[in-house]
Amino acid sequence: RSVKIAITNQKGGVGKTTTAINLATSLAGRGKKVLMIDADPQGNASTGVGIGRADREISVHDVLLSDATLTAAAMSTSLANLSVVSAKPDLSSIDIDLGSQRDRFLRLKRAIDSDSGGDYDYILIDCPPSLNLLTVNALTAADQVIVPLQCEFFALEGLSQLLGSIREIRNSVNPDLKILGVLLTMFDTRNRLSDQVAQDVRANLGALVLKTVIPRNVRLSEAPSHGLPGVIYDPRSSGSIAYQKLADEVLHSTQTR
Amino acid sequence: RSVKIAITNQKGGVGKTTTAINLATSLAGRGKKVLMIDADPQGNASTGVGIGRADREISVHDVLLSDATLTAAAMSTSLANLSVVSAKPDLSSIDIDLGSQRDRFLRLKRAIDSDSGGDYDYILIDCPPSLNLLTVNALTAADQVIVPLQCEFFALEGLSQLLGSIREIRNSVNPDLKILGVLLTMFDTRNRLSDQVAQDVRANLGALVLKTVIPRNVRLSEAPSHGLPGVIYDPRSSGSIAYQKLADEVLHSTQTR
Ligand SMILES: Nc1ncnc2c1ncn2[C@@H]1O[C@H](COP(=O)(O)OP(=O)(O)OP(=O)(O)O)[C@@H](O)[C@H]1O
Ligand SMILES: Nc1ncnc2c1ncn2[C@@H]1O[C@H](COP(=O)(O)OP(=O)(O)OP(=O)(O)O)[C@@H](O)[C@H]1O
Ligand SMILES: [Mg+2]
Ligand SMILES: [Mg+2]
Repeated sequence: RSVKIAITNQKGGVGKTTTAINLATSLAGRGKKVLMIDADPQGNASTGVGIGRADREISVHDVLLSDATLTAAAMSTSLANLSVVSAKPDLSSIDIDLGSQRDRFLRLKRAIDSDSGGDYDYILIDCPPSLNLLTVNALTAADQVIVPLQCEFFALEGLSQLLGSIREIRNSVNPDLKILGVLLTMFDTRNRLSDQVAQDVRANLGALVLKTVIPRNVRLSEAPSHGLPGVIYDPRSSGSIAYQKLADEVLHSTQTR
Repeated sequence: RSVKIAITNQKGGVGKTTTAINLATSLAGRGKKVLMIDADPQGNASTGVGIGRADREISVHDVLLSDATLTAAAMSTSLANLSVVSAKPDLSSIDIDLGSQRDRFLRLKRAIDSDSGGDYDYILIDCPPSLNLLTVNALTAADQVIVPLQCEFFALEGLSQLLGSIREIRNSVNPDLKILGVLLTMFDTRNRLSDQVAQDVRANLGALVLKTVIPRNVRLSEAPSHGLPGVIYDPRSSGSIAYQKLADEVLHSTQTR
């Protein structure tokens, strides 16, 4: 009954965490019950919504490895309607911990599907910058994918490999997996490189590119140092307005299915 | 006889590849014989020095998995004194390919140490955004580490974990591993967040922070779309001048040892 969205791109620093935090918060602000799962050992998504390192008791690592339920791991935040399953650095050893267990790619899906406690409208999963076990778990558990794409040349390089991996997951473990869209991020109106990349991506991917474009906006990068999502820290900034629009676009695209 | 430098940070998008490319090119421009090893499946470092996807025959994957020598894998570039061992997307399956082979962390070190062909003054290794098998191979093979650190709040989060991992490698497989320095990147004089992060890092790490600071400079991000390093594409840009300075600082710090 929940819409499960993985936010992923193996290219680093493209705005995955910033998208997860601000989209989750904007959806929660529209009255939707949201769970954000931080599947990155760096734990930036947990920090970005104000969950301190010391408060992270039951984490994603416990859900994947020792069958802690999602309900047990979910923590409420200072934001109404938003809960988080946090990440700790121990998550970086998950590949070794799960070793070659046959169901190691299905752990997150099992945890989400077997948990009746939450009744969430949306579950967002923030992924690490890699096509590893954690990202595969997220793509197997999700029914939609958002691919943040920084408007820079290097970011284009990995896109076809990522779309290929998504296709492989769809053809094997998760036939329902759809691409909700490619989200252009850190679009800088002052430099023509952003325009070139945006035109290039639209020419190649057409309607897969979401209408909403996130501008480069320093208020978004200042917000985490205050433990707040950008859309709360400075709701009238250009970055926040864009993420609110993204929430509307996601609501429209997922509610009408 | 070569100085072997790993360029690593598990945080994504902090300027690892841009540093590898521009430092390698600047050192080569000063008459040093340089080999850059692209240990990231995205292959951005290979692209950034103009090596097309189709030209990448023997890659890092072959060196790690099937004992291809470094000499066989090294390709010359259009830049004098600079050779590259390129990366292809097949590298992303290296964890699975090497499985639980006992020496899987030593493969790159063995390949570098056993190769008498190159006689390089400097070997630079560009790492992926993760503390995985590839990064551990690079940290085991290297004798120095440069940690690019983006002047943003999230980038600070992962620093202590990374420094911890480097210490672990030094205490186990590579006692000679030293931190050459933490390099502040994408420093934006227009916003105070950069200053705050820089002050914070200097207060915590003191002399570990390199004197050279790389400014945010759009010419550096435009260069890869022309298949050229920034220091060649626009040598007088603020980013290029900073990387030339970095080369001087690295020469000074590694030659006088
Ligand atoms: N639209 C934006 N404008 C300005 N800064 C941004 C924007 N989006 C993200 N940032 C900043 O850029 C950096 C990278 O963003 P973020 O950490 O969200 O990317 P990521 O893809 O999650 O990175 P990683 O690959 O390490 O997980 C962060 O410091 C963030 O605050
Ligand atoms: N000083 C700079 N000023 C402006 N843009 C920069 C600078 N350094 C790097 N960039 C751009 O920022 C993006 C991220 O840099 P880069 O790809 O080098 O980081 P990385 O750490 O190698 O990323 P990954 O974690 O994906 O390997 C690239 O598009 C690059 O062109
Ligand atoms: Mg992130
Ligand atoms: Mg890189």
